Amino acid sequence: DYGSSMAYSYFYGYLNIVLPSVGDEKKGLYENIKVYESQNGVEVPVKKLFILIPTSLHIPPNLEEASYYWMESAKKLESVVKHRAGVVHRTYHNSVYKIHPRGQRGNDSKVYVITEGATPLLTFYEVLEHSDKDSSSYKEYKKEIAGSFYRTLRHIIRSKPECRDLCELIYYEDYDSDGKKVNIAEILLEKIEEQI
Amino acid sequence: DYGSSMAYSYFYGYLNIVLPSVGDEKKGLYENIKVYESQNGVEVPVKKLFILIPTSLHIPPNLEEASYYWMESAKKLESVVKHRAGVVHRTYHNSVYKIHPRGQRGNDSKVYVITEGATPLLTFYEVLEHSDKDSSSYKEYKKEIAGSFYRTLRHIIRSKPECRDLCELIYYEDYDSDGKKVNIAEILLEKIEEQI
Ligand SMILES: Nc1nc(=O)c2ncn([C@@H]3O[C@@H]4COP(=O)(O)O[C@H]5[C@@H](O)[C@H](n6cnc7c(N)ncnc76)O[C@@H]5COP(=O)(O)O[C@@H]3[C@@H]4O)c2[nH]1
Repeated sequence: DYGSSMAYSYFYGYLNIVLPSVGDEKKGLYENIKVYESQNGVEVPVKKLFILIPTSLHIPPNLEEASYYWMESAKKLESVVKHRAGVVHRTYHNSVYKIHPRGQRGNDSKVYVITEGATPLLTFYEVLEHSDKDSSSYKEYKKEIAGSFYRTLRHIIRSKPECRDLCELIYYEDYDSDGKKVNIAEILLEKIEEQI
Repeated sequence: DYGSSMAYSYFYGYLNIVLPSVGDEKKGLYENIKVYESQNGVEVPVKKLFILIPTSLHIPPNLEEASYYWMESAKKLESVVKHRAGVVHRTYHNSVYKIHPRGQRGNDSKVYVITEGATPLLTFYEVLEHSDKDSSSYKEYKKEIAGSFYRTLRHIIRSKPECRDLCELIYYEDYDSDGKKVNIAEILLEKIEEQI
């Protein structure tokens, strides 16, 4: 099923490349974050990649837009460079965001986090958009795909000792029970709170 | 089916991002190649991306290894930078290779080509390798996946006027009828000959 096969390709084609340290010159995520903290004089309280999995499958290009602008993109982590399938020096990098709690800027309480959306879901969303079918009939289907992607990815990650403490999956509904669009910055702050 | 869904995701998540020019500052592949030619004083006779689709699904990290070293990686094309699903400034680039016909270096006959393997197939190959099944029982299955990926991708590209003249799919068996590993440089040279 699509959700499940996307989870395998996301793990082997990406997470397995950016997360683990493998005992050679390539830094894993944890070490990459430590270097970032010291080079930029900041603190990243939870040294993991938070992966956003919305039931709508839609993730905006910049997460600022999904956070009522509580989030602001910061300088990125160092890229991982690796030859892959004939693309020489292919680069992979994770984004760093600052969260301004309650949207308040100009104070010292900003929280740094390494986070991004699960890109295969956005790509699949675009594939559905381009198929000539009525995209509202896909609402339930999209939620099933998101769910199966989430469960499969969670299963894969739990079975990989070198990756499981380096990422956190956030599976969420885009709209709350009052029909208001959720603020992913609030969700991330809660997750971070739980872990510090 | 897997081959077909991989082709849709490869098109919408990658080819549709790197190939077309869209009338804004982002250069499409054709313009990117023209800029490369003038900046490096070289000629790229066929201004397309050649995508390699082997029935084994296995593509080495650097294509030099699949060409009896007739091919040598050259400086890459300029990257396409685009925010995507929360990864800010995600980069995509195509690799340029020089082909030394008959493996002979030190003469003027090298041929420049933009080429790479179809990455989702390699990722899928790795997924199969990690599943605890006997990977030899997958040989026929892999060929079916490669075939369905090829046919679906060919169908998608033919329906996209802004992409179809910018890439060429090369679907091939890794070993010839004598059991000798094919030389992808020879295959590429033949394809280039046909078009100039
Ligand atoms: N040759 C090549 N160069 C690229 O830059 C590239 N980017 C994507 N692709 C292929 O296109 C298709 C769609 O990509 P998507 O982003 O939805 O999924 C990607 C994406 O969710 C994640 N991923 C891979 N590279 C990155 C990256 N640099 N940043 C974030 N996520 C990434 O892992 C999935 C599988 O990647 P690949 O298995 O390398 O092949 C992809 C895929 O088949 C590429 N292929």
